[in-house]
Amino acid sequence: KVPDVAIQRLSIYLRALRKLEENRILSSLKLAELIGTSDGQVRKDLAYFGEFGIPGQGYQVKKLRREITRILGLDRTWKVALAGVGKLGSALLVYPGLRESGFPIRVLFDNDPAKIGKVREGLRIQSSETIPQVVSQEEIKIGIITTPAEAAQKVTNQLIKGGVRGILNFAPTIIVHPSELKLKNVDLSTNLETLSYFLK
Amino acid sequence: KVPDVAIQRLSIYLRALRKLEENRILSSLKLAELIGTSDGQVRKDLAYFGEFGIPGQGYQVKKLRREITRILGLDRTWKVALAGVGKLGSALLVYPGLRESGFPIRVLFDNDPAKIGKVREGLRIQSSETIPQVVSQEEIKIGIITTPAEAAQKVTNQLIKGGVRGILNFAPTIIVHPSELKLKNVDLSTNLETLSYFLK
Ligand SMILES: NC(=O)c1ccc[n+]([C@@H]2O[C@H](COP(=O)([O-])OP(=O)(O)OC[C@H]3O[C@@H](n4cnc5c(N)ncnc54)[C@H](O)[C@@H]3O)[C@@H](O)[C@H]2O)c1
Ligand SMILES: NC(=O)c1ccc[n+]([C@@H]2O[C@H](COP(=O)([O-])OP(=O)(O)OC[C@H]3O[C@@H](n4cnc5c(N)ncnc54)[C@H](O)[C@@H]3O)[C@@H](O)[C@H]2O)c1
Repeated sequence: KVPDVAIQRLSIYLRALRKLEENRILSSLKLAELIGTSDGQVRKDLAYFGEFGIPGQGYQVKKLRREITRILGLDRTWKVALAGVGKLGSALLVYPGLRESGFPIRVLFDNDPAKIGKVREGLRIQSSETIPQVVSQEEIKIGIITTPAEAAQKVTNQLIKGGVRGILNFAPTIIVHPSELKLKNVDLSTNLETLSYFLK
Repeated sequence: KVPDVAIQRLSIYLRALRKLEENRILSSLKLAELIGTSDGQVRKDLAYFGEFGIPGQGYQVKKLRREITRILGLDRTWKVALAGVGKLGSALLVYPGLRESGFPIRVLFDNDPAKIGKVREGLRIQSSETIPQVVSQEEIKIGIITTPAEAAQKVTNQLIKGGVRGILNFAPTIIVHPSELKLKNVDLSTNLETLSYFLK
């Protein structure tokens, strides 16, 4: 089983490779320098996924980029559903980085009657009661949760019911979910508390 | 050396403990159930930091809460500097969760002349050229970076010069830093690309 951190590093390698000249041949040492890790770590990470370089020479940038794009499933677009169109949800909605990396937000949900029916960035906010039907019709596989913590579990269950298989959760709470669902938590407090642990 | 993930779990245990009755005695199994992990994982995590429970009985909630608060350095307030008062920075600025968990934002920096001097949430936006002096005067040890990617390295260097020792970086870029600085990246694209890896 590949550790999550190796998959995350793959995404960082890809970002570095995208800035380089396509036809260049790159050594694992050079790639390691670009992202601030070691030569051995690069080779170990890539070895999880197959044989890529020409032994003794290195990797062709274009080829390695194509391979990592395929491995990360980025050779297609993943439509995203966002639940909770509040301050954080609205910042994510207008963030160009999502669409640019192939994760365009395509459906919006909220449970505030004052917001349902309003249009934001060309999308009509729908009632979160309709999450299962709408995500299933739109064949959406990824959800982002930016609701208050107490609503996150219910919204997760609704997304799963509609066929969503991956969730990025910003609400600071533990979500119970079946193992088939891949859940990533982005937890501001936990990140800050890890910092204070080291600084104390 | 304690793995980062164990420290992050400690912060999640603390959040669960805060919701419980203080004088309760809790078994590691019960604590594990609350956060969706295993009994063995709870004991292994806590063992990194010392002896806490009464063997055969469990942990007293009040005592364990106090211990974890001390271990994470949360028995004090950590003033935070925020650089880049744009869409994401502004959402973080009004987010009550930061102040509530003991990380109040106390200084704001930006390099946009139209923003410098403006007041947001009672704080005057200062020029990012003054970062080293201001964070040093205010004895700020934690910085949050919500600038564009191309400004993040420069801002990091300015924060380090002012004595900041921990940084939470939201800009999607690799930051080169001395090992004494503790840096946590919150990278939306990497999180989403980890999801697409599993869903493909
Ligand atoms: N704002 C930040 O900077 C920030 C930072 C870190 C984490 N968070 C977390 O992100 C979440 C959102 O924060 P915010 O500041 O945007 O809050 P907010 O109150 O501005 O927005 C929350 C939105 O969720 C909606 N909502 C509530 N229940 C819902 C449901 N069942 N289905 C769909 N929508 C529902 C609300 O109507 C509202 O529009 C919170 O859990 C918060 O702890 C926020
Ligand atoms: N908006 C989001 O939802 C989101 C999500 C994930 C990541 N990010 C990342 O967070 C960062 C901020 O995104 P945003 O959407 O808020 O962008 P934004 O353009 O709205 O805000 C950026 C702010 O940084 C300021 N700035 C530029 N150079 C600076 C410097 N040297 N010192 C201090 N301030 C400086 C700008 O004047 C502006 O106010 C970006 O790196 C972005 O990739 C944003």
